[in-house]
Amino acid sequence: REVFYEISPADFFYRNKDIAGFSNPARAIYSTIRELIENSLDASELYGYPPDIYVRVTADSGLSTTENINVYTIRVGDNGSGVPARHIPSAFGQVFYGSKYKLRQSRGTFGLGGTMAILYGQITTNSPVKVISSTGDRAIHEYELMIDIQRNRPIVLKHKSYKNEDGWHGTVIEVKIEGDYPRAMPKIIEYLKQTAIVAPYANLTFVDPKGRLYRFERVTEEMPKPPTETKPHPYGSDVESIKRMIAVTPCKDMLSFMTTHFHKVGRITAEKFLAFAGISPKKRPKSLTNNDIVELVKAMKEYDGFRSPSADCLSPLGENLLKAGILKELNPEFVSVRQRSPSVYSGYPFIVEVAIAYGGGIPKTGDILLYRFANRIPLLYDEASDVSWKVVHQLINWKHYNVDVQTMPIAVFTHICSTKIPYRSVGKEFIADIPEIEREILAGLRDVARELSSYLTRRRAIEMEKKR
Amino acid sequence: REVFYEISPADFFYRNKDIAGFSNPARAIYSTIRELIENSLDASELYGYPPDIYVRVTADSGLSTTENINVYTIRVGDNGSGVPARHIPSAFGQVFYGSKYKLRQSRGTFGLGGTMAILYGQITTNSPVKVISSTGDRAIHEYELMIDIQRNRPIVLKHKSYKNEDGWHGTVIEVKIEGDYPRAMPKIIEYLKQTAIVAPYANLTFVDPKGRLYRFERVTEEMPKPPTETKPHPYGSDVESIKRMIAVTPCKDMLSFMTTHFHKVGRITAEKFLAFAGISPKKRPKSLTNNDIVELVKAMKEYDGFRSPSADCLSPLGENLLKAGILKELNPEFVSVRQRSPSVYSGYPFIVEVAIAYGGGIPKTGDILLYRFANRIPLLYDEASDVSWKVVHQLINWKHYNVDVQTMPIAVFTHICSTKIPYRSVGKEFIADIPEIEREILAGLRDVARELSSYLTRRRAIEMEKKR
Ligand SMILES: Nc1ncnc2c1ncn2[C@@H]1O[C@H](COP(=O)(O)OP(=O)(O)OP(=O)(O)O)[C@@H](O)[C@H]1O
Ligand SMILES: Nc1ncnc2c1ncn2[C@@H]1O[C@H](COP(=O)(O)OP(=O)(O)OP(=O)(O)O)[C@@H](O)[C@H]1O
Ligand SMILES: [Mg+2]
Ligand SMILES: [Mg+2]
Repeated sequence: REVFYEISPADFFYRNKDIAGFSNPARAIYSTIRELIENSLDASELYGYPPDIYVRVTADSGLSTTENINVYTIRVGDNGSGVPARHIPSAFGQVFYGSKYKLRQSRGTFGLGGTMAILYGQITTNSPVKVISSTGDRAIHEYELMIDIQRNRPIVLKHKSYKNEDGWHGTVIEVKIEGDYPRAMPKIIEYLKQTAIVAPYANLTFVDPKGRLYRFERVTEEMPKPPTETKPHPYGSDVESIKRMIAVTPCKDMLSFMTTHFHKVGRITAEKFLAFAGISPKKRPKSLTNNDIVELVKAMKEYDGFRSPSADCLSPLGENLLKAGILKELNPEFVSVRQRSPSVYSGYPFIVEVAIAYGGGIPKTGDILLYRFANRIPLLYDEASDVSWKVVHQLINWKHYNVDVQTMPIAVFTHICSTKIPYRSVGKEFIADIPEIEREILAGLRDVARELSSYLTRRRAIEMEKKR
Repeated sequence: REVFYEISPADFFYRNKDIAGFSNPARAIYSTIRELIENSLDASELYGYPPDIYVRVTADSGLSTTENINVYTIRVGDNGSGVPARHIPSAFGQVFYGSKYKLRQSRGTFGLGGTMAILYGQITTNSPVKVISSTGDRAIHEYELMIDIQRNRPIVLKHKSYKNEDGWHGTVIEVKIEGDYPRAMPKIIEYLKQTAIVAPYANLTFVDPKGRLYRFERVTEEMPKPPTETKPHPYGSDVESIKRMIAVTPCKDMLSFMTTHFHKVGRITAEKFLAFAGISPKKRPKSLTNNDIVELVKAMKEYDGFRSPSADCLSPLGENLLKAGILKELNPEFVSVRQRSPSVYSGYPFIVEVAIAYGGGIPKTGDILLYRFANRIPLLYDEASDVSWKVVHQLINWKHYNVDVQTMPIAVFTHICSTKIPYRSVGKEFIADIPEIEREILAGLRDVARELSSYLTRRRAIEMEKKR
């Protein structure tokens, strides 16, 4: 007879680490570093602190099983918001625990990444993670933690607190993992370079196992406006989300329910919508039956009178920043950037920003060099499964723009920011080809391709002139 | 200040349904049908019952929000093992609950698929799922369930039991979901056709919303030998798995610990290994310190005296079955199949089976038609991210085999069976390019490509002859 088990979320990702992006020692050290850096960047940006992030990788000698696969200590420190002491054990020692389960643009979204790095370290080296953090209040807390994987609970091995003399705020994480640094190095350095492109207000310091220092200095103190939390939009609703709103609502009638819980639904819109849905504005939300809720959700999807979600809550790169970052890192002969006006999919607002660059420091690779970003995270793997790749390779006819993909040095950049990025995997490496997003990337790339086309035409004319 | 939450696994997949393969109504109806069919096939094969599986999709009228997107009732019935009554609510109403968390080849592996279909149905239609099941004992149980998503617990709305007059065993699931059947139809029919290729001992009956009957009759009563559970292999061990073994072991000394808990480790191998690892065979397992465990795991990875895992526990298709299935479904002019001898990755045994087919009923598409299977599941999406696609398009030089990919009608088949398939996503659509697996697919395809090459050469020679 079959035996039935339940397993915890930590156990699930322990058994399926490839699904979380920890498939082998090289990929694991890359994923560990990126997950921790993304946590640090979120923690600084959300509070408007220009980020100072320090990453150090040291090889533990005497423990290598082969030449490259070795135990590495990875230490990441930031000057971000810090983690309140009572949340530190669960934030790092429990899967599906975090502060990013809200409708706000941030790199983190699953409540899994940092914990996964710690889990991977634990199962490969059996070492606890050290977390030092303060929110700037009177104490700095230092924890030594492990994860009870079968119960998905943190195990606190040590907890000390110190007086915070200077009002320091930030977090330092130190984890030991089995990794393959030499193999992962090109991707790690590339990740840092690309992060510097889209976060030029950040100081990134990286010290590798040989003691070499890589420094990406900030080129501006000016921080982008922090993203803000937004309310859900009616188009993104389903039966479960409405039920949850009703369960917690203080509203006594459907009219205030609509104007209170939803984004950009004012009194007039609410009255018109409720009339369309055949629901009395005076009806008490908690009196809706299950059938009423199904009808309400259907009406929300069909009613075309709702205003589009505003993208004011988003924090795009901006054309200047993107252009400056590309010029600084790649030094091209030509670059054109375009920020599309805000759009929406399934009730989530999003903004697409694209750029195309030609010549100068861009290498000739026989194909278009594609740089992809989502909520300011560089995506370095699985490009062939990403919506941007599909647009660049299947939907744009480059010949139409006088671009010979095989002989010209061309780089394309796409950045999507949203309150919800439709990642296709928890490893956050590629994005689903949602029709609205695909349309925006295509339209944006056509614009900048047209500019490149004019530039190439002028350039050829000038060269013709010179020859005479 | 940041607010911290924990969310349940059901809540996680509710918020991230694209990650589970339920990204839009067309994909959702496909995923629902495949997850339920895979559950039914597992339930029959594990007990050696020739599967009789019945799938019916009906459109609920009057509830459509657009032309195609509609509420559909999906009913899947099988003659499998059934689910014991006390486990029915959790098996279907709880994420990460199931009977497949063991080292045995099966389609199911995550404890998520069936529950995800039910969750998706609930959030789009607010309808409960109906489950009727019996293990062949005296009672047939009928449940009406919903999922408490925030707590990841089943909600039993109704439970009746009937006398099981005929000793029936099997399961019937009826779920209502919002789907887009017309758009999904080609993939659904293709999925059924490909399932018939690799499970020719199964009767599959499908009735579509228009009442059309698709019937895939079994062509043999002969069932493949059921896969068996195997013990873990030392090469697949890590600190966590060793700790769990030690926690539950009845063994009083390390010698019996090694021979009891591991696959193919006999007394002599155990003694030699323990000597290599510097651990006394008499040492009590429960007396090992954390450091001892780390050293033990390292020694297990380094010791080369362990016998390779046996693949006796696996249940491959077999060359005859694969050939027969291809001939029946595609009627090619030429087909060559090859079953590679067993191999292993990370301690998991696996067998690769490949085939190449040419001409006859195979359409000319300007490219190689790639059919991918894993543990007898057809994989229909994301082929460009799959290890088989990489081998077919990047690692094999087809010209070398006289194959002109653009003008010849060629189909390639790959099947991998293992106690653990390295899926890259919980949607089970593509497989990681694990080096050992990549090597086996490449070697297998080279073999069959060579046979096709000889065939094409002979064929051309014959045509030359005829011209004279
Ligand atoms: N360096 C840091 N500074 C401040 N808070 C942090 C830091 N690192 C982690 N946290 C907190 O711990 C929580 C859990 O982090 P974790 O990386 O596991 O998940 P996440 O960032 O929420 O989502 P994701 O899985 O997408 O990364 C975060 O939500 C955040 O509140
Ligand atoms: N038709 C069925 N007959 C017998 N048992 C079933 C059937 N459907 C589901 N089950 C039981 O319910 C459990 C949970 O099913 P579910 O599809 O959610 O997960 P799974 O099949 O274990 O893994 P996966 O997520 O990979 O499909 C199964 O492990 C199995 O024990
Ligand atoms: Mg994170
Ligand atoms: Mg299943």
